[in-house]
Amino acid sequence: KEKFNQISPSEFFYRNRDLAGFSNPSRSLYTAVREFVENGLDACDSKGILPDIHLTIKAVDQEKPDPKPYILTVKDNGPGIETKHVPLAFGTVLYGSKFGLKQARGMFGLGATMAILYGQITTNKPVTVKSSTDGKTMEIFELLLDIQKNKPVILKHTTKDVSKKGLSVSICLEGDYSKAGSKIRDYVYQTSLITPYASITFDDPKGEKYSYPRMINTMPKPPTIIRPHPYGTDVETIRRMIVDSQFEIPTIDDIMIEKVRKDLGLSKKNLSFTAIMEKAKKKWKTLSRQVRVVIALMSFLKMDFEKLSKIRIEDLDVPNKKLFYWDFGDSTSKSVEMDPESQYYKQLTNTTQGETLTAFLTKKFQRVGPSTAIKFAEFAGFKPEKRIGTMTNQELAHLSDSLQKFDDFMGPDSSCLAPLGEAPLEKGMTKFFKPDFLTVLQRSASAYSGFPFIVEMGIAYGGEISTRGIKVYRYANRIPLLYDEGSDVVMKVVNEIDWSRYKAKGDPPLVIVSHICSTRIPYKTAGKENVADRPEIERELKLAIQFMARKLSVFMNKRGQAEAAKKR
Amino acid sequence: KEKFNQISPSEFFYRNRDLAGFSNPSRSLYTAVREFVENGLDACDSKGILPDIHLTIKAVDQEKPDPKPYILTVKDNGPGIETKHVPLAFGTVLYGSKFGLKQARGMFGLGATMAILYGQITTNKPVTVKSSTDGKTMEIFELLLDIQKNKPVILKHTTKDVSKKGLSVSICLEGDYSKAGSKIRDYVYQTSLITPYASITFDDPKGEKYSYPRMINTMPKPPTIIRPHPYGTDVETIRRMIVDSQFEIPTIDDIMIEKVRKDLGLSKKNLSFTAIMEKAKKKWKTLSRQVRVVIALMSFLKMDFEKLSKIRIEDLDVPNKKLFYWDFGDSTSKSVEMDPESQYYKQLTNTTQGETLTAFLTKKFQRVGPSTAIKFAEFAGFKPEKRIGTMTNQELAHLSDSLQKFDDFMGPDSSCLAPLGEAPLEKGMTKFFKPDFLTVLQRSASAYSGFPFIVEMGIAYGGEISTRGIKVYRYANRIPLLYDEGSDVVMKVVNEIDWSRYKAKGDPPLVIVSHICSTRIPYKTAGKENVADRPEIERELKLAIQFMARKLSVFMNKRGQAEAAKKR
Ligand SMILES: Nc1ncnc2c1ncn2[C@@H]1O[C@H](COP(=O)(O)OP(=O)(O)OP(=O)(O)O)[C@@H](O)[C@H]1O
Ligand SMILES: Nc1ncnc2c1ncn2[C@@H]1O[C@H](COP(=O)(O)OP(=O)(O)OP(=O)(O)O)[C@@H](O)[C@H]1O
Ligand SMILES: [Mg+2]
Ligand SMILES: [Mg+2]
Repeated sequence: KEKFNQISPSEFFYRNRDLAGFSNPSRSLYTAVREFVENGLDACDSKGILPDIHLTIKAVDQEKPDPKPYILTVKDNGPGIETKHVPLAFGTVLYGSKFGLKQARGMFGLGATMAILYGQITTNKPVTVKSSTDGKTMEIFELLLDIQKNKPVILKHTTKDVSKKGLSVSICLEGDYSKAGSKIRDYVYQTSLITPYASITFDDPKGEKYSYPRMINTMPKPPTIIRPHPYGTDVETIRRMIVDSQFEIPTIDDIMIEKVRKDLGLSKKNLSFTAIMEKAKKKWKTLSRQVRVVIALMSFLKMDFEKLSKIRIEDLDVPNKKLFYWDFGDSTSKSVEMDPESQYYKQLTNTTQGETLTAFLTKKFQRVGPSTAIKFAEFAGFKPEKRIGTMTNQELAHLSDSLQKFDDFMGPDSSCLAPLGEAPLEKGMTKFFKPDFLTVLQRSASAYSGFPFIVEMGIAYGGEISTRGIKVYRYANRIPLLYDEGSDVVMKVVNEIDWSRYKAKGDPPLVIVSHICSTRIPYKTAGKENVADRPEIERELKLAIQFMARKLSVFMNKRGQAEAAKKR
Repeated sequence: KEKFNQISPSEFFYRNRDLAGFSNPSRSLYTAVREFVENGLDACDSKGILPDIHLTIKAVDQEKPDPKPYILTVKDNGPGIETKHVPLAFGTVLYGSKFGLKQARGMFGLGATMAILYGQITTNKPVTVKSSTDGKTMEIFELLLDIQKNKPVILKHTTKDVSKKGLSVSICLEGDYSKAGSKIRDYVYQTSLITPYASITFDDPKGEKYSYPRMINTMPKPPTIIRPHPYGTDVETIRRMIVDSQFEIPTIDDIMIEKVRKDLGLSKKNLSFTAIMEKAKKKWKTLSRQVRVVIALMSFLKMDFEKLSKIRIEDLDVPNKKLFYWDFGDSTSKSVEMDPESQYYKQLTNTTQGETLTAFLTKKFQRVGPSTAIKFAEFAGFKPEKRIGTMTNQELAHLSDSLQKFDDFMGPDSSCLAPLGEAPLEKGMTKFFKPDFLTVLQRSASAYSGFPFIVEMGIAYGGEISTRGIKVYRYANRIPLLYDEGSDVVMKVVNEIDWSRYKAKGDPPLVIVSHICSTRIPYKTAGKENVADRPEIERELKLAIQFMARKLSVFMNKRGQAEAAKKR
């Protein structure tokens, strides 16, 4: 007989830590550094604080050969974490604050906990977290993970007086700095390039100090949470939006009746049914949805508060215009007919059947105006006033499919994104590569599966570029991606270009920098090292590269002509 | 204030389905095929049934252009799934039967549920599962997933009479056969190569039928579950083994006393303390551990059953040789001294402090004999008789570290593995490539992180090989890996070889087939497409390739000499 088991998500990632980038001591040391540094930068970004990140890696015993235990500490000047959330944030997998639709480096609720898990299973030491949210008191936690149950075990919790806000996390883990060192230094350097407003210091195990002071003193505008873009939104997301906008019929008990009295300003008077309806009409604009529904029900029952407290609503059959209730006085079920012409019937229809398709589209998605909503309804073959709560499963699938195929939605609102910008990218690439030729491009915002994204890229040629053959620097949400380029969408696009068409064949001294920003980067691995080839992203990258490659080709032609002229 | 949330594992994989290989319609169709075919093969393998797998992909509307909905059905003649497990197996993520230490294609408890999830969010249609475990009755389920709660929703459950065992699963999903078709056909073909005892048929959307009958009629020996190999076992695994081998002091209530009486054959007699001890000594070998512990406690309390039922054990302080109990008669706490020379003291020590280090090693790991255990204890600097339950955290970390560094463990027991074998691999490669040169090699079993693995490879050159440049066919646990070769450990090793040293530079007509079998393949992605560069695996691959490349070099030299002779 087969024995079945359910495992917790921390148990899953413990068994399969290669999925999260913890496959060997060298890679694990690198990934742990990344996870903590990215958390510090995210925290500062979200609160508009110019980040100061301090990274320290020290060997426990400098004399031993690699791989061996290291103490890794990352300290930031961010907002810290509230005391009640610290153990869960670091001790539970799939727990975090970055699940909303907003650009951030983190997205899984996994990274910090994985680094701590790896430290614990290789050295059996707890993590030390120090957090101050008010700049006066620091909470110090020593935690272990209960990997099977996915919860933290608090070994120690003390406090201390401090003078600054921020968070520091320190783990002991088995690493290999001899192999990971150059990748870690590259990571820190490339991070400072794409985050010119952050200051980063790195004390390495050999006693070397690397320092990357800020290059600019202005923060990018912090991204804001936005509604999804309609393009590519799948059925599950639509279904949840509908459930969100639908509404339960409230229970009409004494508490509810009291609330309705109070909101109508009728606290102690027991007005007649007609008087109540008059008052409700006057105050309609100020009434909450719950109260409006109760008024609507009362309008069909034709009862005042006294009578209302003696019945209980049993069933509301809106399509058949019947309202069933239990009369406590007569101990029997009764029903009333509802007049479909009444405005109160419309109120109940909205409540149980959801809003119209066009209202749903304009309220739930970003940048869908009334005329676009109507145009879309026609395209999809729905009546614009169709109630979203009455859609069959078939109709929902068709709605999602039409959202993918409709061409006329406005491009996404990019206030949820924080790209670097063409000028800073150009400035950074000029400073870094000192090339003979440089072009940069930021494409306008696009979307995949409802997620807005922006592609920005640069191509540099010649000058002080020392590498031969195309070298690609990949970034996603301001994170440098240094591993697994072989299965990344950017490399796929770069390799599919016929570079000889642009006069750059052979092994040209060519550098390509690519940055993808999105409310959700479609990583292929939980270690965030390579991006999946979503068709919309692939297309944007291709268009960007082709545009810039044509400019390169013009430059190469001119240069070729100049050299030919010289020879003559 | 930051808002924190916990998400379920199905919610995690819904949001991040790129991690599981569901990034676009073409890739998703491929991955869904894989997940179901691999489940069918695993099920047949585990029960020694020669597999018959039937794969059908039909477009819902043949006229529409890709991407569009397809119905994907996979049917097998395996053991089926018990009725009570069907909804959870397919409707819950991280639920499965393959978490034990045994070679299998599946390992995450994720694949089938992900394919069903992808179908549901793209077409809103439920999955239909038909399962018969007895060859008489078939259970038919229609399921939807509650993605936020990670549980199934049973829409329909009916039964039907049948005449064969097996399982069939059918989903409707948005796919792109125009892009995925050739990859799917490659997958089926390559699967039949590595699984010559399986018969696979494939009916494609264009009406084409592909059939791969079995080439041999003998099943490989089904792999068995084994104990972990000591090499590379981490602290968390050791800790769990210790907890497993440690034992709670049983509660001594009337039920327990009755059990002890019964096992001693003293059911109704109330013997004296001395008589009970005599009887226990005689029957010691047949007594269970629980009963032995109770006898040991009684030996120190010097009580018969009558007196024993009037006390309750409060605490057992083995190192300080004290036993504390509550006397109901006197309503007071009392204690007795335990004689450390008594054999019963030893029994209690084993129970609370675990066994000795050497006993632990020989019982918990595979292939560690008593002399190896003692040698290891010396190497690690522990007394061989040290009680495993008394190790400090520091000592546990040191134990794990020593398990990684000790060279003298025997290689792993490979009965948990099911490699193809050199002869079948050679036969398959000859048939497939008809090369001028062919060499195959199966390395002996090795281990990483406690998991045994075997590498088997083959190199073929010339003859009817039509590709130019090194073409690598990668397999892991009899699964063909067709994507993401750029970040796979096999490609990393192949690319680090200087092929010109072996006279195979330029674009030689060279094919390399690689198969890694393990109780746990360290995949980099939950889509199981590429293998992480664990150092032990990388080393085995490198040694295998170098060994075979030298043979290739001899062949190339001879051929070079033969051609030179011809010219002269
Ligand atoms: N330095 C920090 N300052 C403030 N909050 C932090 C810091 N580090 C972690 N956190 C909080 O802890 C949570 C969990 O962090 P963790 O790295 O595990 O997940 P994440 O960053 O949300 O996602 P990902 O797994 O993609 O990194 C974060 O969501 C964040 O709220
Ligand atoms: N065709 C089948 N016949 C018998 N049992 C099956 C079949 N398909 C699935 N199962 C059972 O359902 C469980 C869940 O399958 P699922 O594919 O989700 O996970 P898995 O195969 O265990 O791991 P993985 O995610 O790596 O594929 C399996 O562990 C197996 O017990
Ligand atoms: Mg993080
Ligand atoms: Mg499976």
